[in-house]
Amino acid sequence: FSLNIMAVGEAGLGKATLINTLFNREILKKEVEVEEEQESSETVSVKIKNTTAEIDEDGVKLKLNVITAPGFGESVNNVNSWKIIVDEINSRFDSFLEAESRINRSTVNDERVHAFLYFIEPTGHSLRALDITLMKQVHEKVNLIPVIAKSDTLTGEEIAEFKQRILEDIKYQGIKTFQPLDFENDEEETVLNTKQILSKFPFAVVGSTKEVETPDGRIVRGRSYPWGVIEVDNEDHNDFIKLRQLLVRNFLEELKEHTANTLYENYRTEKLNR
Amino acid sequence: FSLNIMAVGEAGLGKATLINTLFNREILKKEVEVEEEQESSETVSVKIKNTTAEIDEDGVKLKLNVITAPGFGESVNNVNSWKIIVDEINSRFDSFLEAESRINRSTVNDERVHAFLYFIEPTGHSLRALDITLMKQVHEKVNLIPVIAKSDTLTGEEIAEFKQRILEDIKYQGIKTFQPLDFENDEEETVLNTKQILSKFPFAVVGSTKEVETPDGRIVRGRSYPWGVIEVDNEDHNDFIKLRQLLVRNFLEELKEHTANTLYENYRTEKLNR
Ligand SMILES: Nc1nc2c(ncn2[C@@H]2O[C@H](COP(=O)(O)OP(=O)(O)O)[C@@H](O)[C@H]2O)c(=O)[nH]1
Ligand SMILES: Nc1nc2c(ncn2[C@@H]2O[C@H](COP(=O)(O)OP(=O)(O)O)[C@@H](O)[C@H]2O)c(=O)[nH]1
Repeated sequence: FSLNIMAVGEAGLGKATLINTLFNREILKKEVEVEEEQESSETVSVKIKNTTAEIDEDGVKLKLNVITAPGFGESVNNVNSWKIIVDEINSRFDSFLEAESRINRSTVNDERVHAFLYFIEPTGHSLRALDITLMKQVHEKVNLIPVIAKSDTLTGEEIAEFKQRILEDIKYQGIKTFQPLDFENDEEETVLNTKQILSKFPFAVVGSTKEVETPDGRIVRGRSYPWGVIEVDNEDHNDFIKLRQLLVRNFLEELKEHTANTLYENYRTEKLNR
Repeated sequence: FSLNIMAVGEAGLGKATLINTLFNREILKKEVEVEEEQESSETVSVKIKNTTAEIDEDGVKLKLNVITAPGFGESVNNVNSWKIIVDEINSRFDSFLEAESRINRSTVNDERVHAFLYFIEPTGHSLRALDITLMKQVHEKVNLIPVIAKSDTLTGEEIAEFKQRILEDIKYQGIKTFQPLDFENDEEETVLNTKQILSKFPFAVVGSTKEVETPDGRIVRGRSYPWGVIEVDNEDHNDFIKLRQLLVRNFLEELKEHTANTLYENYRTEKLNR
């Protein structure tokens, strides 16, 4: 079992923290301090970083690859920051295409991106130009799952308005996000669960691997502020549980199948036709 | 009495809210929704907007001008977004220079920027390339007061680390921020107060004009979350009170004098020498 997740968004949106929270392990280190000199340069180059971890999910061993793009969105001029990301997605399709066409195919390693988490800054307003540019460049190559990062910045009311606005932007821009499709064939309970998950799109998430004590004495994963404790695993506080269900529990197979049967096949057809 | 404040930073950092909170009045409206089409264009133009309000501060009438720059930092390519802001500062110096050299000077209107609030995104990491670029362009023309926006995103520990990192960046980049200077001549209590204010630089602020009820039944200005209520005017929750003291109460005269006697004079000398 393998899972390749790409996590993209500007620095400081809690990407490393969220990945570690999803698998409850220190997989990604907090970003290394940016060089003082590089900070003021107008173009910060985007790098691709691949981090591997062996995860135990309910007794099943999962080989997890997390692909990140430090530097994305950090320049004064970000016009090309999406290219490096698209190149990475394409090169993983190319490796698979090449391996698939060999005579001996017994050890084809699937490194294609199965899920693409895009982190939206919690401005409370609407999507930004770079968000739209990036998502339009990748949505036909990956299962795109936009999330509202650090959603504890927003009140319940602000989250509802922001989600509404984001969905309108996504529709207007023709951006395709991952839709779990085949639930018409499932049992009623699964259909209801899937509908509940979908109703929370785009997920407003909070991440933390720290254990803190709530005012009523429970020990939970969360963030402790002078005015209260936000709990990661509390569905009244944020949509983390829903994201974990989508990504790791209920739709892992569907994400991989959609990548293999549709996204990759479309890429392959288009490439071989050129 | 007049006060001209420029408030700059990317969209959604709570600038409008903070200005309204500082004067407890709806001075700035929440940003008009950005046109759907403009959102995806790669260059969003920066506009300058001037909003005027008559404020009653302890029985003293204050004519407040708030200058904002919607569009700043919103493009994919922000290489020129600071130019419009610098041009605005310069043109206000030029108007004063021109008015000052007229024969009839009885009605010189002081429209020079007395304070420049720069809003830093609460990433928790460090200053970004655009932050540094902008601040270096304006710090010798205005009293620069950087603030950490929406600081309720950060825990107490994260705020301390972030402030430290920002101060290091500011020092390394040679960025000059407003330093209240003449307190050696003041009484001991004022000196202590000024030192306390300075020790909180850069201020980590939260804004809200909404009245909400705390768990222990008090009605306060703040933001109500499922996990607690953050209070704007509570110094254990954020530095808003300190910012208000700096900007509106204790240093209003010093901000204006420093603009008139130093920043403007330097500009004038340099301009007349060309
Ligand atoms: N408010 C808030 N802060 C968070 C959250 N997740 C992470 N952070 C903090 O944000 C900062 C940056 O997190 P990091 O995971 O390094 O972000 P990255 O640069 O996107 O990988 C750290 O101080 C984290 O503790 C969250 O859900 N809410
Ligand atoms: N978490 C948090 N949100 C804030 C704060 N101030 C304003 N907001 C919210 O942030 C969003 C954008 O605020 P606005 O003042 O329009 O930001 P501007 O675009 O910078 O002028 C709104 O939903 C505000 O309610 C704050 O101090 N903390």
